[in-house]
Amino acid sequence: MARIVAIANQKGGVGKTTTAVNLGASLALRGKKVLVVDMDPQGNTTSGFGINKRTAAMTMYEVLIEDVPLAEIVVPVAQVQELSVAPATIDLAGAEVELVAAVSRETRLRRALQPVADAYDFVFIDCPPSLGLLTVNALTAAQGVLVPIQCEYYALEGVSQLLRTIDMVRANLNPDLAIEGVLLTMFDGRTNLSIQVAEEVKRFFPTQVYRTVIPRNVRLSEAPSHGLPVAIYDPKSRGSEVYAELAEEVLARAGDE
Amino acid sequence: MARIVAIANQKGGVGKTTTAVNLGASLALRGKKVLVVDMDPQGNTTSGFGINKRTAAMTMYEVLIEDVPLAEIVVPVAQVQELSVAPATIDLAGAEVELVAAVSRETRLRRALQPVADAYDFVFIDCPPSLGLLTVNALTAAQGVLVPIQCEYYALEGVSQLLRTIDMVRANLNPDLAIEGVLLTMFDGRTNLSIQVAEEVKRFFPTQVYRTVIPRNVRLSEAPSHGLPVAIYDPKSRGSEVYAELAEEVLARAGDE
Ligand SMILES: Nc1ncnc2c1ncn2[C@@H]1O[C@H](COP(=O)(O)OP(=O)(O)OP(=O)(O)O)[C@@H](O)[C@H]1O
Ligand SMILES: Nc1ncnc2c1ncn2[C@@H]1O[C@H](COP(=O)(O)OP(=O)(O)OP(=O)(O)O)[C@@H](O)[C@H]1O
Ligand SMILES: [Mg+2]
Ligand SMILES: [Mg+2]
Repeated sequence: MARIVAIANQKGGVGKTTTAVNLGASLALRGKKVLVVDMDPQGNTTSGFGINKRTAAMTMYEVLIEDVPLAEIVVPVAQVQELSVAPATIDLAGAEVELVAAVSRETRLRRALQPVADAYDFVFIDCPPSLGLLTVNALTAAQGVLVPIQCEYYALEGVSQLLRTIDMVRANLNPDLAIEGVLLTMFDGRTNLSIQVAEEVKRFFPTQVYRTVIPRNVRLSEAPSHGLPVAIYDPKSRGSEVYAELAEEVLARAGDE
Repeated sequence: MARIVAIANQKGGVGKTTTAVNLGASLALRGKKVLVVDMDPQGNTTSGFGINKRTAAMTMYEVLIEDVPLAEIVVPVAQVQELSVAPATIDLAGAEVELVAAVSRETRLRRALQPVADAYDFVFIDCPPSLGLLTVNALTAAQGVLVPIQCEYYALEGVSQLLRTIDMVRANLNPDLAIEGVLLTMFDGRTNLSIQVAEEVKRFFPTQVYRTVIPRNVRLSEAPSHGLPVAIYDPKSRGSEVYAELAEEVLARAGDE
């Protein structure tokens, strides 16, 4: 049975997509079967893997609203064996509104994943920067939540809101939901701010912060313009190394090497 | 009559709040009367001005849902004369859901601003990273949209979605809505990526990109942890200088020096 992990934080620009793409790719390069589900209407994960949104016939919108089986929209990622993506386009923004009045609106993604999950070792769900129905669907479908936190002041503010939402989902929709881990991102050791925020996050989550800290690394922001995970775009870069380290740590936590 | 400007981009972490806080403060320091409205449930603008969200009795939630007059929630910013803020807390996230079924749900903010707008020269509205009802309210209330665009690949992707939403609002809700300007943010001249993205944005918006480009500057990310705009936190910093330059440019475009 796959480990289903939602990558969520309503604060914008903290590295959710970058983590979904690069952690997914690093685990696939280690032989794990990985599916990444794009639940953000911006579709950054979809283009981060080089998939042309204009040619994608069916996407997550059709899965959530028209009950198209997830298996029918999954696309393999050309450059990385064992890695697939369930793409999203702007149409998904419509789903957020249409779901409000729909029956069992919070469990659509969970039901869509059930028939396919066993085909994978890991399923990662990239969430949009909000706590609306798309993110609630992801939290309801997942067993764990990976929370990227940028080492910046504003990023600290949103954490308690996110935890309240996780608690609400656990109490009403998904009793198994747990924090998979907290990932410090865009860490810049030269600034006091980064160091202070990292310390504060470690105090707040004493056991859940990954040892692997993602530094600011320009290769990570260049890779998406080539439609490639950083491990393929520039395997020797710090960005590639550190997501490989994170993959090892995620495997170790899952009791698997 | 105030110039009402929404600061919007659904891509997360591009500098919307940083621009609302620092452009607002820079204009107020030049003697303009400025109101900044926080329409993001994260409340980063509210805390960026040092306002304690736990003690704020009434906020934007009460204005939009309970018709409390905006004047009753406006709070002066202690360190900058002529600068006030309409605060937001996480309660505002509830408004997004409650507005869906409400009467004239898109024009609540416009009607709330009408009685107070004449007291100011500029009103800036900080938007959340989404194109939902809170952002639509801001676009319906505004005459112009200031679009911060981070000099990163993913930030380019969302621009056409944002323009489509602006067109939709102009066609159905607010015929006067125009692009106030496009602001390049977090520019790092040492990377090709920044230079390429900036060139592309200038090609896409030949006449609307501000000459002032905001560089990456650590003082800008430190200032919020002190609850101060950068012009007060570190007036000699590059971050402070560049938002002062932007204020001059905004005034020149408004035909006013
Ligand atoms: N460690 C890093 N070093 C340098 N740049 C990074 C790093 N991580 C992410 N980025 C860049 O920062 C920007 C924000 O990251 P990303 O888009 O992954 O965040 P997000 O949380 O998914 O944003 P959103 O909230 O809009 O979905 C992107 O342009 C990305 O390329
Ligand atoms: N020019 C800059 N140089 C360095 N850091 C910056 C700059 N502009 C913004 N920041 C920092 O980058 C982060 C993102 O900026 P900000 O929060 O203003 O973006 P936003 O678009 O309002 O995000 P959201 O989409 O979550 O509302 C913040 O931590 C901020 O302090
Ligand atoms: Mg993203
Ligand atoms: Mg913001």
